[in-house]
Amino acid sequence: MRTIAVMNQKGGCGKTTTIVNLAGCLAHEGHRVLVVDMDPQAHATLGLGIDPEDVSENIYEVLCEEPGEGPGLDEIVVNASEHLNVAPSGVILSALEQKLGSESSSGRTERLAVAVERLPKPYDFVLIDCPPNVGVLTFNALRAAQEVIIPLETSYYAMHGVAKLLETIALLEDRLGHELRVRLLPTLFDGRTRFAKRALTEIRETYKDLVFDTVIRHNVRLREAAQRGVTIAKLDRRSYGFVDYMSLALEVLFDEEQR
Amino acid sequence: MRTIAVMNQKGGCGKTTTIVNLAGCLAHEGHRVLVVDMDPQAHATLGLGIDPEDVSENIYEVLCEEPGEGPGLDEIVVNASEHLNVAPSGVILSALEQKLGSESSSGRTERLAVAVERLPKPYDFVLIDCPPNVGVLTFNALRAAQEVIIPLETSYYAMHGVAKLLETIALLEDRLGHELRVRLLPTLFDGRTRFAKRALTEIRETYKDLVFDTVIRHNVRLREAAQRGVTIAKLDRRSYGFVDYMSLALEVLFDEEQR
Ligand SMILES: Nc1ncnc2c1ncn2[C@@H]1O[C@H](COP(=O)(O)OP(=O)(O)OP(=O)(O)O)[C@@H](O)[C@H]1O
Ligand SMILES: Nc1ncnc2c1ncn2[C@@H]1O[C@H](COP(=O)(O)OP(=O)(O)OP(=O)(O)O)[C@@H](O)[C@H]1O
Ligand SMILES: [Mg+2]
Ligand SMILES: [Mg+2]
Repeated sequence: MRTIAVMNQKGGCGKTTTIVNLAGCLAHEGHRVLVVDMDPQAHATLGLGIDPEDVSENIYEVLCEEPGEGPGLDEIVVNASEHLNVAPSGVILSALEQKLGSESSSGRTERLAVAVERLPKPYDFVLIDCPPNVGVLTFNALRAAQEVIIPLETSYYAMHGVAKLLETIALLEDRLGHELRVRLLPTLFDGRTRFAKRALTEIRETYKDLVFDTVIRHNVRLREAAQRGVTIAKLDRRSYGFVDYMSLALEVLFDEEQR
Repeated sequence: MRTIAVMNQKGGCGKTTTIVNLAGCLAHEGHRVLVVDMDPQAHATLGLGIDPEDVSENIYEVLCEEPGEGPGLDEIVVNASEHLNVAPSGVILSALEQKLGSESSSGRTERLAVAVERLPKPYDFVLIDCPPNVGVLTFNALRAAQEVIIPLETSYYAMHGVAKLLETIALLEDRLGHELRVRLLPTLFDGRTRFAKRALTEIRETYKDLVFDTVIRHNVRLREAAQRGVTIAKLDRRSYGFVDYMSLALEVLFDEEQR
């Protein structure tokens, strides 16, 4: 089982779109996937067709108690489609940020890691969506993961923050005592503008083999899929969105063989 | 003096781009503007051509002490261009979230409001940029402001969260005891797609006169301006970006006469 966190403090860079559609493409290829939604906005939950208000228990119940006291991760899971389950989130999750934030206990950033370890059902992939900040929820995701995908929009603000983000992750690795395999994924790429092409060249020159070969192009079908609560693999397998996220899925799968 | 907060928990919807370019257009028309950057990412600071690492004191020093103990807002201000000053931010500001978050003092969300009241220099507008979450920093901005602009990207995830956001602001108004004039600004609009046109129609039908007449179109010149650290008013007054943000500035100015 591989656990991958998708995070970036920069808002709107395609974290949720990457989680939902990478999950969709891996499941389409027959791999069993669990999406864990650690964002109180619950957009990954919504993007997989589940209304957060309809869910009786969500990830908050699993994480707000000491391990073993609340429900297990598998007890709150909802099926989204074939081979694809979701541990849903909700607005209440932002209360966890305050609750765990003020506790001094060292275990406050390990709650999700322990919950993922205790999962009885064998998944091939656990994909964790993060909110656009670096707080207790994102630290829980990074502790539970062995790999990190940082979606990086080809824009000045997004590119400016990456160096500092990589520093934050490296500091965390020292404290965690475990390696995190970090890679950058260019997203929302609009190949028609020189601006975006120049930005992509700069990203590849600066971060070299930290960057995926795959580039996610701007594609309106990805927005339509989100609105219908389905992955791009279900909505339209002739769209750029599907081609790009399938290419990412294959790169992630191929990467395993290199390990 | 009018104080306007630009906020939305949804990431990447154009908060910083709106702050920088609305400020640029108001200053271009001769109004004296102060931009207050309440986002630890410091993108509004960067977008106005100031490197956060070069600044000796930023908004953190003003807010981390009780009012009157640290420097005043006017003491940390940096000039960006004619009629346009910035109270810069930096990474350290995220420490304020923890520091004020754990204090029980009732004044912890009033620090910015008090600092703005004490400003000696007469500004016509104070524009406050917010991070993509609803925490202590955003509450400080809402307490200091009388008006709120919510940038709303024409997309499913962005539109889903707005109703809850308006609820959060209404609850805050009760606790604050002061009215907040809230308006929605459609941003990143790509008129070429039916998807965006349908979304815009839905926004206008649902939120009626809460929505500005102005729609900010997707325009690569706005990204180029951000990269050069200048406002669109300085970079290109023939671009859609300038036309749209100037239209917003005039709508904001005209609105004053209606008050
Ligand atoms: N490749 C793409 N093509 C077109 N639209 C996209 C693409 N990727 C994402 N989007 C759209 O851009 C917006 C931002 O994407 P998304 O919500 O996935 O980002 P995020 O990083 O998860 O945001 P947040 O910081 O709020 O969590 C959404 O409206 C989404 O539908
Ligand atoms: N009208 C527009 N046309 C083209 N690009 C835009 C437009 N508005 C914003 N952008 C770009 O989209 C990205 C997101 O915008 P911006 O950073 O202003 O959003 P934000 O809400 O401040 O993000 P965050 O949630 O991280 O604070 C930036 O790269 C910006 O340059
Ligand atoms: Mg998201
Ligand atoms: Mg911003």
